[in-house]
Order: sequence, then C-alpha cells, then structure tokens
Amino acid sequence: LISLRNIHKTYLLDKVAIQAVRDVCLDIDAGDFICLMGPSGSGKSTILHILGCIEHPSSGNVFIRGENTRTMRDAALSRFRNRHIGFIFQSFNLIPVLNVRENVEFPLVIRGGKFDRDHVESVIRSVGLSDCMAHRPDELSGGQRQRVAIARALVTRPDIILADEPTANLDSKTGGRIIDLLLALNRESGTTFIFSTHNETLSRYARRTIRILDGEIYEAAGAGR
Amino acid sequence: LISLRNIHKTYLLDKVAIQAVRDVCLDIDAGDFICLMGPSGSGKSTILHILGCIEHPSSGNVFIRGENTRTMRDAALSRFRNRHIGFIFQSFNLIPVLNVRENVEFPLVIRGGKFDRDHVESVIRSVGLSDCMAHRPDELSGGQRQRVAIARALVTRPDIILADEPTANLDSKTGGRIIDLLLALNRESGTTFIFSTHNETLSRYARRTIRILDGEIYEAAGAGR
Ligand SMILES: Nc1ncnc2c1ncn2[C@@H]1O[C@H](COP(=O)(O)OP(=O)(O)OP(=O)(O)O)[C@@H](O)[C@H]1O
Ligand SMILES: Nc1ncnc2c1ncn2[C@@H]1O[C@H](COP(=O)(O)OP(=O)(O)OP(=O)(O)O)[C@@H](O)[C@H]1O
Ligand SMILES: [Mg+2]
Ligand SMILES: [Mg+2]
Repeated sequence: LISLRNIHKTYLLDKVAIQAVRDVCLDIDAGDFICLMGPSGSGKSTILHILGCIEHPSSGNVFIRGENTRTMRDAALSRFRNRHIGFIFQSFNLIPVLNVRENVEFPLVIRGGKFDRDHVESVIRSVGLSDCMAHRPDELSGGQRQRVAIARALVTRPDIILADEPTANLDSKTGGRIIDLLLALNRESGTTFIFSTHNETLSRYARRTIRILDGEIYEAAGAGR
Repeated sequence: LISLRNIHKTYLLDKVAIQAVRDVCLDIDAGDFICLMGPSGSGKSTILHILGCIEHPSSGNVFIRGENTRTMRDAALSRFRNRHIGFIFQSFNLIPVLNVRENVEFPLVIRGGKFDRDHVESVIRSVGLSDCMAHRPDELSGGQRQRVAIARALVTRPDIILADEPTANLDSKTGGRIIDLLLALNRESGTTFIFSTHNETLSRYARRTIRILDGEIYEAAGAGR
C-alpha cells in the first residue's frame, strides 16, 4: 500500500545537518496495524509525515500503491491524501475558531457535497465527547483536544490512518477505549493503522512493532509477519 | 505553603454551567512531592492553574503562606508568582520566534538584571537538549518541546513547581530521567512539586497521590503523611 525506499530526511540548521531519518525502507500492507516506537527525537513524527505525504524526503522514494510519488502531480497527490489518508497530529492542529463539531466536520466540508450529520455525531460519541460539541479547543482539556483530533481523522473513513502518539494525553482507561476503537476499525473495515507511541502496553496490540533509534529503523525479524 | 479552601470553578458555555472543580480543599506543604491523577477532563489542569494563581476560582479561597490571594493586589500576586512558582504547561506555551536557549532564558530576562549563562546551559543540559539550543520550537520534536518547557520552569530555581503532565510526550527512558531530575531537586533544594500525570508508574515516586474525578478530589487517608 505504501512503500518507503532508502528514505533520508536531513534538516539544515545554521549550516549543521541534522539527519532526522537515515536510509529507511518500510513496507505497509493494507490492513496492517503497526506500532512505531523510539526515544524522543528519534524520527517517529518525521517518518509518519513522509508516509502521509505531508513532507518530502531529502532523498529516496515513496510509493503509493506502486506509483512513485515523485512522478505524481501535486494535485493528484493531494487528492490521494485527502481521499485515503487520515492524520492524527502530535500537537493536534485543531482550528481555534471552530468548535468540536465544526473541527470534526471540517474534512467533510473540504471535500464538498452533503455529508451525514449523524455519522459526525456518532464519531464524536465514539471518542466520548458528546457533551463537548459546542466547546472550542481553548475550552477543552488536553485529552479532550487529542480526542477531537482523533475524531477528525476518523470521520472521512480513510483507508490509512497515521496517528502520532494518539494517547499521549489520555489516562489509561480513556486511552484503552480509543485503542479498542481503532482495533475495531482495523478488524471490521480493514483500515490500515500506523501509530507512534511511547507506551509499551500499546505496542502489544500491534501486529508489527518497528523500533526507531536516531533515524534508523529496526524491525524484529519475522515478528507477526 | 499553598492552601485551597472550598474551591469551585465553573465555566459558562452557552448558558450551560460546566463544573470543572467542585468544593476542593487541599494543603500543599513546603518540600511536598505530590502526584495528581485522574481521567481526561476531570479537572487536573484547572486545579494546577488555580494553585499557580494563573486562574481565579469561581468561589472559595486560595492562601499563599497564610495570606488570602483575594486580599493581595494584582502586582503583589504577580511578583509572588514570578519569584516562587515555576509552571510547566500541558501544551508547553513556548515562544515560536525564540530558540531553545532564548525560551529557557526568558523568565530570567523578564526578571531583569544579569543572569548566569552557565546556569542556563546546565539546565538545558540536564534535560538532554544541549544539541538543540539554536532550534526554534517548530524545529523540534514533541518531546523536545516538552523538555524546553521543563527547562524554562527550572531555570529561575522556584520554590514551587507545578507540572501539567510533564512526561506525556516522552519515552519511558527520557521521562524517567526527567523524574529523577525533579526528585533530586526536591531532595537537595527542597523544591515543592505538584504534577499531574496519567502514568501510574510515576505516581509511585510521589509522597502523596491525589485522585480526581469529575472535579472532586480524593486522597488516600493518611497515605504518606
Ligand atoms: N524543522 C526542523 N529543523 C531541524 N531539525 C528538525 C526539524 N524538525 C525535526 N527536527 C529534528 O529531527 C529529529 C526527529 O524529530 P521527530 O519529530 O521526528 O522525532 P520524534 O521521534 O517524533 O520525537 P518525539 O517522541 O519527541 O515526538 C529531532 O532531533 C528534531 O530535533
Ligand atoms: N474555558 C473553558 N470553558 C468551558 N469548559 C472548560 C474550559 N476549560 C476547561 N473546561 C472543562 O473543564 C473540565 C476540566 O478540564 P481540565 O483541563 O482541568 O481537565 P484535565 O483533568 O486537565 O484533563 P486532561 O487529562 O484531558 O488534560 C473539562 O471537562 C473541560 O471541558
Ligand atoms: Mg514526535
Ligand atoms: Mg489537562
């Protein structure tokens, strides 16, 4: 479904080159449930952004369903991303002037056309925020904002969800419910999940666990495959 | 050191009253190391903000060293806060246009007068960010931003540090180092700590653990006191 081949990502900061990601090769298959783990600063967010085509690698190639993203026009890449990928950001990226309902509806509004209000409400209910639909982000707790970001990624029913530390701000009970929700989507709808986490307990739910250290990835050989 | 008496905090949202904190009484003594735990949305951040005099309760009283904050002038309250309290925010609140070093120095710059550059660098080193001093927040990983927020709270050597989920974005190893750092400050300098966390392992380090549920607090009777 998504393939990374020899991906490098280097940031240049005052003439110092920071190698965030080094020679990463990774294959994601449809229906996968993958956990990405590693220390702070090791490159998890960078890899997720490259997988989601939100950021370009410095070198190497990204293949989406066999097609090289370098040969795709910007418009085609955006269309693919909007139709097939849902992203849960580490810092949420909610729109401050919109309330919970409007933030969750936003990707559907962007798509244009009518959308199902009941579906939006049911997604908001599934993350436990039915009582907060009129709140704006600054009127929510940290964990509530995280859940709005999660609901927003789910509402378009994407084929692939990239989740950057989706339970970091949640207590274990609420976090557990979110993971059950994602597992159910994976089982019942075949949604592909790649999530980064610092929580070892979470990795036990994943079919594959990929470790990352200083921009390089390691996968236990044959684990779960 | 800080006392909360019958604290209520109610938010009004479209004529609906949200009781974030209900009738909370809490005494914090100098040198305490207190953990505040509870589900997402239960009121942890609100209580920390009230303890730090960043937010006013809807009713009830806050006493700082026996003095009722209601009788203190704004200027005196600000002065007390700047001199004695360090705050680590759940969403970091870093200044985007300043780099790591400048963000960490900021409270010292606000205070005026000369400050010790070596001290600033040693605090940055203690949170593991010596290699990132020239980065701006948008050039940092989530866990690196969290550590800048922590360093900034430590640099003024406050008597009281209020930490809102200080390790949420950190892997267990980095998070463990941060907690060791805070414990050392508590032991060696007598710094008082109150931190909220979702991490049960962290609560074992605390001398007192206070549970919160729907805005009401529960403390195990006699636990650690
Ligand atoms: N725009 C940038 N400029 C320079 N360096 C950057 C930039 N963005 C990220 N980095 C660096 O790239 C490295 C990897 O960052 P990344 O955000 O992928 O880490 P992470 O694994 O997600 O960490 P965390 O667990 O703390 O969120 C870090 O060392 C970071 O400082
Ligand atoms: N400005 C506001 N207006 C309305 N309601 C608010 C406002 N700020 C917070 N709340 C509500 O107050 C309650 C407590 O929020 P608080 O941020 O203290 O929770 P928390 O325990 O820190 O949660 P988390 O673990 O998710 O960070 C939540 O239900 C939240 O929706
Ligand atoms: Mg990250
Ligand atoms: Mg909070």
